[in-house]
Amino acid sequence: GPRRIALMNQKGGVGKTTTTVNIAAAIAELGTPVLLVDLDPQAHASLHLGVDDSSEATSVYDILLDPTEIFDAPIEVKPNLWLLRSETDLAAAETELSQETDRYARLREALEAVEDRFGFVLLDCPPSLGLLTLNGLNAAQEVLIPMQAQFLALQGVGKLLETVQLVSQQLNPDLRVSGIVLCMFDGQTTHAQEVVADLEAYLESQRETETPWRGAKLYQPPIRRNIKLAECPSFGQTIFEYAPWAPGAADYRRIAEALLAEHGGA
Amino acid sequence: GPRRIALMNQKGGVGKTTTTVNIAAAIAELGTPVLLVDLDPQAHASLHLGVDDSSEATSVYDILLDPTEIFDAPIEVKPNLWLLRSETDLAAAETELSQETDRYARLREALEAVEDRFGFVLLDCPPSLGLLTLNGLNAAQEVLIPMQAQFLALQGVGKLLETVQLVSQQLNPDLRVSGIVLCMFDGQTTHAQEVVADLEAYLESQRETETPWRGAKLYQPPIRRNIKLAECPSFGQTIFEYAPWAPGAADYRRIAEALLAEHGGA
Ligand SMILES: Nc1ncnc2c1ncn2[C@@H]1O[C@H](COP(=O)(O)OP(=O)(O)OP(=O)(O)O)[C@@H](O)[C@H]1O
Ligand SMILES: Nc1ncnc2c1ncn2[C@@H]1O[C@H](COP(=O)(O)OP(=O)(O)OP(=O)(O)O)[C@@H](O)[C@H]1O
Ligand SMILES: [Mg+2]
Ligand SMILES: [Mg+2]
Repeated sequence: GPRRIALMNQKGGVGKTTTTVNIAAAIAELGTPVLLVDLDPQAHASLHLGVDDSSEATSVYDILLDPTEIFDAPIEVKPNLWLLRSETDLAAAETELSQETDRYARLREALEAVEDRFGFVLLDCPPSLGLLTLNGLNAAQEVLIPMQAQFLALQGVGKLLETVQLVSQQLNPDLRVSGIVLCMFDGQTTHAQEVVADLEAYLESQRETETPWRGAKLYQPPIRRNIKLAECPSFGQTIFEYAPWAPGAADYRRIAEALLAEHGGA
Repeated sequence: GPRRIALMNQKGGVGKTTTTVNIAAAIAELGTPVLLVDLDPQAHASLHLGVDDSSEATSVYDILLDPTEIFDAPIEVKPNLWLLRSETDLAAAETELSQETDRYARLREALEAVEDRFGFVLLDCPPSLGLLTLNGLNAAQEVLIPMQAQFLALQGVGKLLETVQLVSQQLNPDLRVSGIVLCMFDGQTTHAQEVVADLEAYLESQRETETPWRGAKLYQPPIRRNIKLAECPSFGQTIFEYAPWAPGAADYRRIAEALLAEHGGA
């Protein structure tokens, strides 16, 4: 089956969507079919790829209510790049499913029925640790954590890993944290370098543990801040269509290559 | 009574906390007592001011469960700068209060009992439109929207204003949107300039309406990206303590002066 990777971080605006879209696009460009699952009611990944609420395609919301609707849900938005879109109504899912005993397993159930069409499934999670992110973590085998090399960003990592631990203990024992992708990186500052050093020391200290993040690494290179990455969503384009020679394109291409070079995941 | 201003934006990582802390600090430095209410379970404003979960002080969580606990809750963290701290347990409030008929009014009720001690009350909202933000909007008379001059940021503004409209219709008819504070601004790029032009055109188009944002403006100056603003939280300091000559300090001081120059709010 495909590698199934949840991109999560409960902190907002750290680069989850930008990272999911552009890693997916880079892998698709290299010829491997990729499914991007947009799990955020804000639907920014869908918007980024030119798909909004007016789309007729079955959405993640429909899938959570009825997993059997999955079969014609993915839409091919770019060559080899398929999207299971989100929509604003997805915000209602948490309340609507709150009494269902299988509410954390519905996405996994749906994806199992179609995943063999793809080499990668990338799940863009919302900035929270609620039902949608938990469905994403339960449907994945790996976790990538996009984050910024800043003090306040470090504060949230403990809670994030606690959630991964809970999911691996109670729902999904195969779940592993593959690593961290540093976004909007400003390597010039000592602040960023100190945060990187803190992260590397922490990951090193966890190597001999039994935790899901014992194999986690800092992916190289960090993604530099590059305005082109913020501009291309307004044209419904990935960075590779909009500015293929920009630093943002080079950085995400190298992260995608680092992922592809791994054998079967962390 | 004081000016009560909610700083809100459901999009994460846009600069709400940085803006609330540093505007509060600037006003406090000028001699006006300010109360900063940290409404985010992430408690980044509290952390920024050196107060974490180990603090014994009454928190916003305690206040939502029992508004009469407000009287000794605010702590003076810097001269004239008072904090009603958050804590991680605040994440439970939404569930715990979900059946209470007055659950959107508890913060307002508590603050009314102490607000005359202050010239300003600034409320730092979490990145969501749930119970905590709704308490913040109901307890305020004004809304400031920190946001980034980027395409994906524009997408969320409609939903944000819809929420303000709902609160003003159903809970708090005095609520007005005073305006927008642009954060992490990179004025060099045409992208940012286009977003600013879009925002100005939109605000202009709303002048003759009956909406709560008919008087909203773009505050000047935009806050430039400045690494010092991201560094000072790790020392429990405001920008004025950490780097008083930095561009970030100058920009937030000017925003505070713009606010102080207004008479009794929007
Ligand atoms: N390397 C970068 N350089 C410049 N801008 C970037 C970069 N990465 C992301 N951005 C911009 O920063 C903003 C936040 O990024 P993004 O939407 O990917 O974060 P997110 O974690 O998915 O946010 P949310 O928590 O709201 O889902 C967007 O406007 C995006 O275009
Ligand atoms: N002008 C700026 N220049 C550089 N860094 C900034 C600036 N403003 C904010 N930051 C940094 O960006 C990150 C996000 O800012 P902040 O925490 O204020 O956003 P927020 O909207 O409160 O986030 P959340 O939605 O999580 O509450 C923080 O690490 C902060 O230090
Ligand atoms: Mg996102
Ligand atoms: Mg904040």
